[in-house]
Amino acid sequence: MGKIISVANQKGGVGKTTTVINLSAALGHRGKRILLIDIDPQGNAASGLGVNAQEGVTSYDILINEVSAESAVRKTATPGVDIITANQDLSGAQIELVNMLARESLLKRALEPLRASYDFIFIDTPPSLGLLTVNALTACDTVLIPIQCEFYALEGIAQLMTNIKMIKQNLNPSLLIEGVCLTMYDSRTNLSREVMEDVVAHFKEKTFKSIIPRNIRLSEAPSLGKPISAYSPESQGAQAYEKLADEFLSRNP
Amino acid sequence: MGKIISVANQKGGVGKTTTVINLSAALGHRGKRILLIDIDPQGNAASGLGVNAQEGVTSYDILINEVSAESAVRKTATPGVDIITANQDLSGAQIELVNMLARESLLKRALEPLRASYDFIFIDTPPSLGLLTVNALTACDTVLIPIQCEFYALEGIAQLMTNIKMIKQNLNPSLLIEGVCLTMYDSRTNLSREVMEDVVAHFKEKTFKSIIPRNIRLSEAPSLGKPISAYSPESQGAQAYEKLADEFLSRNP
Ligand SMILES: Nc1ncnc2c1ncn2[C@@H]1O[C@H](COP(=O)(O)OP(=O)(O)OP(=O)(O)O)[C@@H](O)[C@H]1O
Ligand SMILES: Nc1ncnc2c1ncn2[C@@H]1O[C@H](COP(=O)(O)OP(=O)(O)OP(=O)(O)O)[C@@H](O)[C@H]1O
Ligand SMILES: [Mg+2]
Ligand SMILES: [Mg+2]
Repeated sequence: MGKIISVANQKGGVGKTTTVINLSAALGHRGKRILLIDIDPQGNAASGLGVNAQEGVTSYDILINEVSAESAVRKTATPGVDIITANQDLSGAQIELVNMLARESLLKRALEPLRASYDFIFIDTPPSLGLLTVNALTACDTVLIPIQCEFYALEGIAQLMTNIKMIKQNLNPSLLIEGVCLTMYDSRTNLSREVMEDVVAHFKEKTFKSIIPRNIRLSEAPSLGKPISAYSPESQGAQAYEKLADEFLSRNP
Repeated sequence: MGKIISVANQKGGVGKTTTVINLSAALGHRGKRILLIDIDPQGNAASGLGVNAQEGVTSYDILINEVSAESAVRKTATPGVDIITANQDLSGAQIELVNMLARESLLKRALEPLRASYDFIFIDTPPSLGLLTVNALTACDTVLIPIQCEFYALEGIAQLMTNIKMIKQNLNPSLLIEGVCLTMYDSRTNLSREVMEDVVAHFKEKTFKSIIPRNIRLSEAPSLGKPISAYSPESQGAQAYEKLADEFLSRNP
């Protein structure tokens, strides 16, 4: 049965989409069947995988129009990775969801029928703790938290953990932390090292040993609609996500 | 009469807070009276200026409890710069605002009495196009758009412009673009140059000539609660924000 994993952090620009895409691609290469579902109105996951989010059924249709998730699934050019895209229609969804019945668990009910077809289902979330991210944290088994090696990124962790606890108490009692992944690590700066030390001290063995370095190839790849493994497989960025995939699988045999 | 300027871009991590803080500080040094109001539940603006957002009246109280904005104003250690802080209380506000009367213009009405006391009032917004950012775009005279020199940052511009047009048509007919500011420019990469060329081609003279380079001092400064001008005045980051302040004032004599 497929495991559902949200990739979440309300701090903006910390590498949520980059991690979802490149971890999914690396797991796909290892023969795993992956579904990536995007519930961020920015819709970056689609363009990062070379898929046009302006056509076909999207996550908006699943949440608001109660269309089946199955009908929204699309293939990508990356072996083993399917996608459900998001686009700007979703930005009105935060308001539309407020008065819907059982609004926090719409995504959970929509994804249940898909679990059996995939090994892992990853949910890319927007940089907020609103109803879209609440839906993701209610639908998932675990949450993977990318943390950028910057000061402001540390500040947001307490808020994120409070919200995760609240979801666990009220909506999803079995919710666990999949792990914490350090991103955009710059070995030349003290700041990166200090953030890493703080994160490891706080999250201990939940912190993935694979650290994602700041690497220009990772920010170039989306402009070609390819994951890093297809764009620049020898780069430090690609190597780091390969290691992360191995470590992820060792935690999920 | 003070001019109200929102700093907005729904893409996360593009330098909204960094720009609000450092532009405000540079204008404060030039003798201008600045109010910075934070409506992002992450509350980064407060810590970047060394102010504790967990005490006192915050922007949540202004929006939801109809407390006067004046009672929320606090001094900072930076000459000429006052602040209204935000904290996690605001993350529930998106939902609380939905059913309030005239929910889009709560901030506008709250800030009117403060206009006369400041030369410029800057609003730091969260990375989303929800009701908090709608309140900012309804309250302001102009919007300053930081654009990170990255591929995903380009993708979000169309959505942002559509939303600005919608606000202009329905809520704030006099809304204008203050300007577009390129951030985290890395002169060693083609990507930065390509993004810059695209942005200049699209926004023309609205693009500020002062480009903010990627500079580690800018990401270190918040950990000491200081703007870059106080932390590392000789750094490239500080020089860039000084130039931006001069250019901003030449557009707002
Ligand atoms: N390790 C890295 N090295 C260099 N650039 C990176 C790295 N990871 C991500 N980036 C770039 O940094 C920017 C932010 O990353 P990304 O968009 O994945 O973050 P996000 O958390 O999904 O953002 P948002 O909060 O807006 O959804 C993107 O332009 C991306 O290409
Ligand atoms: N020019 C720069 N050079 C290096 N680092 C920068 C620069 N500008 C901002 N940063 C750092 O990049 C990160 C993102 O910047 P910032 O938090 O200001 O963006 P934001 O748009 O306000 O993010 P959010 O969308 O989460 O509100 C921060 O850690 C900040 O310190
Ligand atoms: Mg993203
Ligand atoms: Mg910010």
